[in-house]
Amino acid sequence: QTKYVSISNQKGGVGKTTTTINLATALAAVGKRVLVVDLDPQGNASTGLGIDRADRTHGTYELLFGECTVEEAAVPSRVPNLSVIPASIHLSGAEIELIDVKQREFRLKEALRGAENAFGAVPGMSAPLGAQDATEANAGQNGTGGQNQNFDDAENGVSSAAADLNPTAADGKPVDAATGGKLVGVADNKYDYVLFDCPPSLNLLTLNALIASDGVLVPLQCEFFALEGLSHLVNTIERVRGSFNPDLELMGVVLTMFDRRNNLCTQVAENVRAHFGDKVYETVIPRNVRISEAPSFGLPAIVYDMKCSGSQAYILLAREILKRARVA
Amino acid sequence: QTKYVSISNQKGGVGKTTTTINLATALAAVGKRVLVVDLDPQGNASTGLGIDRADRTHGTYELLFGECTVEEAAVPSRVPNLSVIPASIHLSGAEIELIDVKQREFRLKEALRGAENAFGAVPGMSAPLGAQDATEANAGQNGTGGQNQNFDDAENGVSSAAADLNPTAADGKPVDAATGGKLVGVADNKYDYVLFDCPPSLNLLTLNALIASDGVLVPLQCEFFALEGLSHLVNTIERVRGSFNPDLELMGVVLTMFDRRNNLCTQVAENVRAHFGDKVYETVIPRNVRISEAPSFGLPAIVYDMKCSGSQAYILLAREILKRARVA
Ligand SMILES: Nc1ncnc2c1ncn2[C@@H]1O[C@H](COP(=O)(O)OP(=O)(O)OP(=O)(O)O)[C@@H](O)[C@H]1O
Ligand SMILES: Nc1ncnc2c1ncn2[C@@H]1O[C@H](COP(=O)(O)OP(=O)(O)OP(=O)(O)O)[C@@H](O)[C@H]1O
Ligand SMILES: [Mg+2]
Ligand SMILES: [Mg+2]
Repeated sequence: QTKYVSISNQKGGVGKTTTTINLATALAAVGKRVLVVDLDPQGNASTGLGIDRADRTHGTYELLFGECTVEEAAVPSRVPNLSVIPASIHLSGAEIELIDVKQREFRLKEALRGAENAFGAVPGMSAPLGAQDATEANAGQNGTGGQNQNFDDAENGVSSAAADLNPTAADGKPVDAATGGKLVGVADNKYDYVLFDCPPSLNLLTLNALIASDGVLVPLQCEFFALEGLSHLVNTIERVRGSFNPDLELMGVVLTMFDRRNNLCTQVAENVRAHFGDKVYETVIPRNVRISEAPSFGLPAIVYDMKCSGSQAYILLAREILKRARVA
Repeated sequence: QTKYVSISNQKGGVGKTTTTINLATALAAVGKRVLVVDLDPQGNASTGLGIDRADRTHGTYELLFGECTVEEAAVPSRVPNLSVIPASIHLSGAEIELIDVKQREFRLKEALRGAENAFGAVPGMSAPLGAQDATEANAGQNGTGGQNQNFDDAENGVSSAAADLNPTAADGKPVDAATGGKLVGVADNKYDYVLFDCPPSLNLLTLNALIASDGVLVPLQCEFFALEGLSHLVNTIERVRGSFNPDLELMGVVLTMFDRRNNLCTQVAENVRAHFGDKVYETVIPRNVRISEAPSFGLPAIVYDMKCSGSQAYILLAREILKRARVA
């Protein structure tokens, strides 16, 4: 079962992209199939994973607007088992352009997890052929139990009706009856982990990621301003869980750029552990200049300098996350 | 003449708020009357200047929606000559709420610089009484020359018609004929400098600041990802100058969190100076832990520890900015 994780914090510069890149690499290194989705118009995750600007024509923006499938958008990185759906500057216009699109908060979930998984039966949106079976299997998993039966009947009704109607594009691929765009493939069961690198704000792109996710990983710089924003982020996660995505949980908080010589860092770390208990990972990422050098070579720090303290910390973090997942 | 400056960079965590707070304090310390406008829903600038949460009920959000005047929103800080228009969490909803408001990009300029200065004659929006004379005087300054004459006639027509219509609120203050909100006062000639602390994105709030500004000051962290976003920011400034605000200029780039022991820092600094020449301030802000400690006491670093290297650098930066302004 694919695990979808948002790496999010509206405070800027706390290590979201660095955590996404290096955690993804460490998970891929132990054989997990990983997809990174770059939701930040700055495209730092795409750059840090070595994706050329020329290879970003089908990326997150196009995926959100149904202009390409997951397969077409996912670009292999230099790291085996790790692919990226890159971000281009078009993404900075997505928020405004999505304003009058129906179900605009669910676009990402729908694109990655299939229309029927995003918000049940959506009139006019046909499920990818063969996905009906998956829906039956998932019925119990969504946690809504009996109510799902009605959904499934309606869903099957919609799907079979739409299947007759289903136009095919010139290349023979089925297209989405509602938008006429390419019928998006799904990421389910193709990847073990899908990581969303979120922009530094709680906007529609971040909301799309939170709705598509099972968990949120929060990188937290050990500084006063970063601490100030944490309660607002946690409130937002609660609200998303309440009205859009009942499965969403706070997976954990990872302390980043930690400098043990600095009193403020130690104070902030103690404060966070006091409030969040074991939601704070034991692994702490130290401030380490090799980490900030790696992106200029288009390499994750783990590849650029595996032995440095920063890389070792991200490897330990991956191990801690996998251990917690097994126990859960 | 009041100088309006946006402190902006869509890259997160590069020192925008820290630069706004400390530059404002240094300018206030030499007798300039300064207003800081906090445009970031995180409200870091408000916190860093010691504004209690309870004192943020009339702030930037209310100003944008015409619910209060500049005088009502501006709160004195602990620093003499320095006031703040604080940010509350409501601001995170402003972007979506402003979507269908006419001239939504000009709301801030209008609120601070008066309706007639924002975008000439706006049907239904009455100029504050007595401002007509200022419009005559400004006619030549807007650089549009002859065309302004027509504007002025239309403007005067609108103003005098609106003046008769002008309803007054219960407290006798004139209200805005279009929105029925309080007629906003203006910041012109009440302050020498107005500094906008922008959020880490190029959204509608930042756009409002860029349109209300005469110049943009860009804090730049000497890291690879920060460098990557610079060209996009510069393009955005050009576009705003082209279609909304012909006076907008790139005032300068200030290198922040500089660590001379770190090769990457030195490389990025050389790269930026090679591209931007003397647009890069000579003053460089060093990484200095006292700077990051100050906000937890609600004090600017300059007040918290005047002698530390970070504070001294911000004092030098203020001096360099004032010197450049005199020469210009
Ligand atoms: N542990 C670390 N040690 C040293 N430098 C680091 C570390 N983690 C991140 N950095 C550097 O700090 C800067 C900010 O990190 P990063 O860009 O990952 O944060 P972010 O939260 O993604 O920022 P944004 O809010 O702009 O998306 C980058 O230049 C990065 O290289
Ligand atoms: N010169 C410096 N030396 C040490 N720490 C600094 C320095 N300048 C800023 N900081 C710290 O770095 C962090 C980021 O700075 P700041 O919050 O001012 O950046 P920002 O660009 O406003 O961030 P955001 O994008 O979230 O608005 C803060 O915790 C701040 O205290
Ligand atoms: Mg990032
Ligand atoms: Mg800030």
